[in-house]
Amino acid sequence: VKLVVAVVHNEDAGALVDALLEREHRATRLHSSGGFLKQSNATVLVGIDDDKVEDVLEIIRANCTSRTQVVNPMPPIMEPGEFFMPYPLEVEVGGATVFVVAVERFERI
Amino acid sequence: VKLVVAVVHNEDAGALVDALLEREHRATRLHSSGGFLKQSNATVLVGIDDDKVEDVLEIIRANCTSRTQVVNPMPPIMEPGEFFMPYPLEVEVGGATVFVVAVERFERI
Amino acid sequence: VKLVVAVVHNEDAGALVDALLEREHRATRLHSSGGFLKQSNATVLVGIDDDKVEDVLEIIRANCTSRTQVVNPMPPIMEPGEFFMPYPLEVEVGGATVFVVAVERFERI
Ligand SMILES: Nc1ncnc2c1ncn2[C@@H]1O[C@@H]2COP(=O)(O)O[C@H]3[C@@H](O)[C@H](n4cnc5c(N)ncnc54)O[C@@H]3COP(=O)(O)O[C@H]2[C@H]1O
Ligand SMILES: Nc1ncnc2c1ncn2[C@@H]1O[C@@H]2COP(=O)(O)O[C@H]3[C@@H](O)[C@H](n4cnc5c(N)ncnc54)O[C@@H]3COP(=O)(O)O[C@H]2[C@H]1O
Ligand SMILES: Nc1ncnc2c1ncn2[C@@H]1O[C@@H]2COP(=O)(O)O[C@H]3[C@@H](O)[C@H](n4cnc5c(N)ncnc54)O[C@@H]3COP(=O)(O)O[C@H]2[C@H]1O
Repeated sequence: VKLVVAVVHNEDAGALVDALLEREHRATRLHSSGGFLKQSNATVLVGIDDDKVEDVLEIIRANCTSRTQVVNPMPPIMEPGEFFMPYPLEVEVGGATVFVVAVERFERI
Repeated sequence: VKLVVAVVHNEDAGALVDALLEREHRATRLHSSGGFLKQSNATVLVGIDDDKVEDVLEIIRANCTSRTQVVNPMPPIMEPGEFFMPYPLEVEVGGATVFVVAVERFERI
Repeated sequence: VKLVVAVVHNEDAGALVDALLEREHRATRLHSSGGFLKQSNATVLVGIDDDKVEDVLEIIRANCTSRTQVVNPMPPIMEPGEFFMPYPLEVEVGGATVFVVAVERFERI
């Protein structure tokens, strides 16, 4: 058994979980937030048989797309009278960041 | 050291954590939700010595019970004038889904 | 690749994540709560190359400090007329509890 830990966009998490269920996988969703953008995202746990890793990665690729997120940079600490014109920054955020971890023991109680 | 990752019912999580503490285990609780029922549940992390796995699984078995959850199925997309009588569905939800993962390095800072 | 799972104080989590980003590490933050004190804390996931484990542990040591938390013990179940004078308890909470787990496969999608 492997545990797939996938950090995905909030907007993709629902479709991803439903697509996994259609292919008879089970999933658990956790609220999380990104270190850099400090925006809410989703961490999805999927426990699967060893031979299903490729299948799950394909489902993630099909349901999680990268996109550009516009962020307003935080104003730096300024002197009085200084003027800061924030130019919105475009940050490219990937579709998913995926870690596959070996499970030594799996139990359904 | 092993990291036990247990997805359990919200109603069982408090008693489970207290039972683990009584046996000198430490635990951390995360809010999560089920992929299928989309209802809130709990994911509990328990870092333990290798020889305590059986002990922790016994504590989970003693504190987490399976139950039947009644769910109202989502109405399908319907033609105007069609009538949909949702029959509540009974879904059997297990007491706990448990993954035991090997920890290469453990530090208390 | 290794996945570092660090349970830290809420007050340290922001500074920790920013310090990790400065050293070109990426991180995801999850809301969690402690089993014993039942107070909110933070679980930070950091996926890194194998040779960066020592670097990340140093950053955690530099940004997460242990502290004494004052807790009011829960009153025991009492007979009518009994008087319970809670003496605040001091509990020493460490800076971080860190698990390093091997990642079999890592994908950015
Ligand atoms: N130090 C840095 N310098 C410059 N740009 C940076 C950066 N850290 C992140 N970014 C950029 O910002 C995007 C959002 O990162 P965030 O940390 O909010 O949200 C991240 C984070 O929650 C998670 N993540 C990515 N890599 C991770 C890792 N190695 N460990 C843990 N979580 C990771 O996945 C989300 C999306 O990551 P993704 O790489 O696709 O997209 C990242 C990346 O393009
Ligand atoms: N391999 C795995 N990886 C990650 N998380 C896992 C997992 N197996 C179970 N879980 C987690 O544990 C909860 C209870 O699962 P259980 O299998 O006992 O009880 C399940 C099962 O009896 C049923 N079920 C789940 N997925 C199904 C599917 N694709 N088809 C039919 N029934 C399903 O609905 C109950 C509630 O499922 P829900 O998803 O809401 O909530 C799940 C999910 O959060
Ligand atoms: N092996 C492990 N597996 C999973 N999570 C772990 C863990 N060890 C620590 N944690 C997490 O880290 C937090 C801080 O733990 P620490 O041991 O520094 O500081 C602890 C410790 O000094 C004390 N404590 C915890 N459990 C105890 C017990 N059974 N008996 C006596 N003192 C306890 O209370 C402090 C706060 O504990 P709390 O549970 O609220 O919060 C814990 C818990 O969320």
